[in-house]
Amino acid sequence: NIPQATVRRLSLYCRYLEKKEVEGGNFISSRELGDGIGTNAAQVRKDLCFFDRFGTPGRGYPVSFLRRRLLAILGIKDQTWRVAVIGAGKLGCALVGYGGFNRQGFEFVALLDNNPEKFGRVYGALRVEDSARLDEIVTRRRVDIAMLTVPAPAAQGVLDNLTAVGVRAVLNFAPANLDIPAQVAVRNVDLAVELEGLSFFLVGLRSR
Amino acid sequence: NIPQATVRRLSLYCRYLEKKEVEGGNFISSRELGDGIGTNAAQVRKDLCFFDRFGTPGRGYPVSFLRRRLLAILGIKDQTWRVAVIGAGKLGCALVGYGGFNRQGFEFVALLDNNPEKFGRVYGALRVEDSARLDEIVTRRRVDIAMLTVPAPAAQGVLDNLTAVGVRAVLNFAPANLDIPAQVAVRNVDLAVELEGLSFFLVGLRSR
Ligand SMILES: NC(=O)c1ccc[n+]([C@@H]2O[C@H](COP(=O)([O-])OP(=O)(O)OC[C@H]3O[C@@H](n4cnc5c(N)ncnc54)[C@H](O)[C@@H]3O)[C@@H](O)[C@H]2O)c1
Ligand SMILES: NC(=O)c1ccc[n+]([C@@H]2O[C@H](COP(=O)([O-])OP(=O)(O)OC[C@H]3O[C@@H](n4cnc5c(N)ncnc54)[C@H](O)[C@@H]3O)[C@@H](O)[C@H]2O)c1
Repeated sequence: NIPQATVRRLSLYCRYLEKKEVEGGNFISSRELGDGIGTNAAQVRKDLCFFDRFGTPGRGYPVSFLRRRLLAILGIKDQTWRVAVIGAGKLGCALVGYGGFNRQGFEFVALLDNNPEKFGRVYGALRVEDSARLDEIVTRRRVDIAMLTVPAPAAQGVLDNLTAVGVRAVLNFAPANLDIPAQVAVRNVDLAVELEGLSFFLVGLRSR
Repeated sequence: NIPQATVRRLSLYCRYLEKKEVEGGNFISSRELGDGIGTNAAQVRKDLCFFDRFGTPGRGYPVSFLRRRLLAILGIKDQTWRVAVIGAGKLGCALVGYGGFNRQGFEFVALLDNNPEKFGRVYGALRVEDSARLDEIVTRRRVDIAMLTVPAPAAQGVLDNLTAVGVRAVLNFAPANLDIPAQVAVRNVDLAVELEGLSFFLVGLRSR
């Protein structure tokens, strides 16, 4: 079983390797890769050992080869995942408009809401549709992943509907403790964690 | 110099310890704390060693005491940070409406935009104001942190304005490679990383 934190670091290694590739780098040491994402050489070696022996002692890791292998491990090399957003509010509509998802192989195929006033509105390439049609839309458009951008009280009900129609992976933004069925992965986003990295920095600045 | 990844884990430890406190736990082992956030016992000990010797061998860490110390280290124990959001679009307005920030000690004090059509609109407790008044607003309201939710081409210009008026910590959502002045911390958010954790899970599900 691979720790979630390791998987997250694979994403960060990919981004750093992409930068390195653009700069024309051929090999990279575990020390540089570790420093590049805010961890250390030992953690890099430990993470990569879960998957394969990628480097050559003394030379380091081949940049392009490693990046392609990590993209494949993350499931985003030459593969597209179909994403439905449930909750066409401010956050949901901002997410469908963000180009960063497409670049990594995530394509939005549905934007659903339960408020009839929103039906038919267009955001990016999507038109808001009725979440009552979830079952038919998930099946017909082969949805792989759902994003939950509904108010907290609605989140559990929506999650139950999604797992009932076969969706196995959910990115949850609603601040609710969800009951997660077996065989389903739910990742909770809490952007306050990002701000705490900044308050930590400011405390350090003040005490100097 | 503390790695960013360690600081991020402190936030996750705090959230897990909070849950444990609610359940009535008095002590916790580094193994349980590690498992709880998707890492391991050795990483927990290594992270906490940067700050102090918190545990007692054989008994583990005192839950409430450790949580309070970590909140203080993160700068969010009995302390409020004043946040300005630049870019009153879909994302910016969704962020000011999210209660999770307040709970952790981050208070929104300004919501700025450069589009006159938006001035005066109310979101949560804030009224959209003209970003041309950034200098006066940052000073008068003692802004500590700024969130950048403007389109990518505008991000560098806004960052330069912010650092010129003394803001030292920025949470950036715009997909732009920013030139960051010394003594300023910029954290970039890329929600695609969260989706990649889910594609990794789905690849695993398919290969079983
Ligand atoms: N995790 C974070 O860091 C973070 C940041 C910002 C917002 N949020 C959260 O994201 C969620 C959305 O925020 P927002 O600002 O977009 O809110 P919003 O009110 O603008 O949008 C919510 C939308 O969900 C729809 N909805 C409600 N119940 C539904 C249901 N059962 N099925 C389908 N659609 C339903 C509403 O009609 C509305 O359009 C909230 O839970 C908020 O707390 C989280
Ligand atoms: N990092 C992520 O995961 C993620 C997710 C979603 C969106 N985004 C990004 O967040 C940003 C905002 O997205 P959105 O959907 O809210 O866009 P939006 O177009 O709805 O909002 C942008 C707002 O910025 C304002 N603005 C433009 N230039 C400005 C300037 N110089 N000073 C002040 N205000 C200015 C506009 O008037 C508008 O109100 C975009 O860069 C988008 O790519 C990132």
